[in-house]
Amino acid sequence: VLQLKNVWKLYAMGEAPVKALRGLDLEIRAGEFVALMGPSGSGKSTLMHLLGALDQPSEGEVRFENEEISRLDENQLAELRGRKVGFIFQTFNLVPTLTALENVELPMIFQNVSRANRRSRAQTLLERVSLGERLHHQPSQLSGGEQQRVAIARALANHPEIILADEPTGNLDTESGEKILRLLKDLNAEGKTIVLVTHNPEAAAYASRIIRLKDGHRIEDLSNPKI
Amino acid sequence: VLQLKNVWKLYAMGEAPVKALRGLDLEIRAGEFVALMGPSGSGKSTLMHLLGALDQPSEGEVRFENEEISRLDENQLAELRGRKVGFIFQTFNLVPTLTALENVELPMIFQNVSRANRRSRAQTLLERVSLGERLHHQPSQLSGGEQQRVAIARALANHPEIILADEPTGNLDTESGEKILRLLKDLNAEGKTIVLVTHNPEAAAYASRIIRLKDGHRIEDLSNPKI
Ligand SMILES: Nc1ncnc2c1ncn2[C@@H]1O[C@H](COP(=O)(O)OP(=O)(O)OP(=O)(O)O)[C@@H](O)[C@H]1O
Ligand SMILES: Nc1ncnc2c1ncn2[C@@H]1O[C@H](COP(=O)(O)OP(=O)(O)OP(=O)(O)O)[C@@H](O)[C@H]1O
Ligand SMILES: [Mg+2]
Ligand SMILES: [Mg+2]
Repeated sequence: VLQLKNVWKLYAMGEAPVKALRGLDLEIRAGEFVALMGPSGSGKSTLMHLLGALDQPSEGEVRFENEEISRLDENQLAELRGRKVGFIFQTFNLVPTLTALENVELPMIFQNVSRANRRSRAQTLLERVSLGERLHHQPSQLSGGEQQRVAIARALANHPEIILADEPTGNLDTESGEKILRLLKDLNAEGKTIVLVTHNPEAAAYASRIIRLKDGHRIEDLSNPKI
Repeated sequence: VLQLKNVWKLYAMGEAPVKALRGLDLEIRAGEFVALMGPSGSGKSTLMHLLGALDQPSEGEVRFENEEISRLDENQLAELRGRKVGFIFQTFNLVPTLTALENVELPMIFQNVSRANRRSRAQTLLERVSLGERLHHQPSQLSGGEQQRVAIARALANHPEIILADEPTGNLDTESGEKILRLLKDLNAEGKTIVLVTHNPEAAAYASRIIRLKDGHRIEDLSNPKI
């Protein structure tokens, strides 16, 4: 469902561009649970932004359900993302002026979900990540791990088929983190495709496949022996 | 050097205030290396902001080197913090329009360090956290873990006696994280006082004392048997 062929991503920086991804080939099939690991700066978030059609490659092809994303315009990309992809950003990217509840409702407004349905689904999702008592807090009125959990709830709002989670447990204690990983595992059991960036080998153990990046290259791609 | 007596911190929220800290008593002596742990939302960052005199308690006393911070005005607090405290924020709080180098130089400008000294110290610190090749990147041109490392380098700029690190390794791979923890351990060996918030028991093992919070209470306070 997600395919990369000879993908390069360069960031222009003065004289020497940063080569964040160097000729990456990758295929992720529907229903897989993939963990993406690698050192800080190795290209994981860059790869996630391409997989989520949030960014275009500098070279090479990115195919999303067989459609090449470089052939789609921004409206088509936004429509595809809104319906099919749930993105949990490494830096949360919550809307600072909206409450937790409103942040989770926002993606559903774009999919024309009725107000009553939106509100009840947002509350259910926030309770599922143990934030039932923080519905009316804005991001600045929440702890780091609480903001992260709002970002997780928001990503699940439209029942996406593909969930791209960029380090979703970095700010959570072990118990809260395991609760999120079990939630992702349950969604995968329902057939959702999951790509999880993590630095924590215990989190990666929830996946059935572990891909390792280094300096923009894929240096390892193994099925998880523990599964 | 840092003392709390019956400290409460309430956040006003509609009808029912959030009681983030409830009657906390705590003493941290000069030169200690303390790890602060506890579930997401248990009050760790709130406590760190009080220890760093970035915020005032709702009730109770916070003493910084025997001075009660509620008796100091904002200028005196800023002066105290600028000279004595290095703060690594959970959400980095880098200045988005400045490069990595300029972000690390900024605290030294307030302490009237000469331009040449500022520049060379900032570069030395960024090289020490393996960012020598990213000096001229702005935060939006850096990965999550790279931004975190800029925030760490910045906190050390003025040779602070007290380092308050709120989850400094959350976005780092194991190797980069261990490098930072060893750096903090070295600074502690030089006599610096360190308070490290972490969710990772392996990071907490670097400390000589582990304090656990739950719902705004201190529920455990043990010297680390492994040390
Ligand atoms: N400005 C605020 N207004 C209202 N409530 C707040 C505010 N800041 C924090 N809180 C609440 O106070 C509680 C403690 O927050 P704090 O940031 O200290 O937690 P924490 O232990 O650092 O959590 P984490 O591990 O997730 O970072 C949280 O439940 C949070 O919702
Ligand atoms: N907009 C940009 N402009 C210039 N360089 C960038 C930009 N975004 C990222 N980079 C660089 O590209 C490299 C890859 O960044 P990326 O965010 O993909 O890393 P990462 O693997 O997610 O790291 P982390 O684990 O620290 O989050 C980094 O070295 C970073 O400095
Ligand atoms: Mg990243
Ligand atoms: Mg916190």
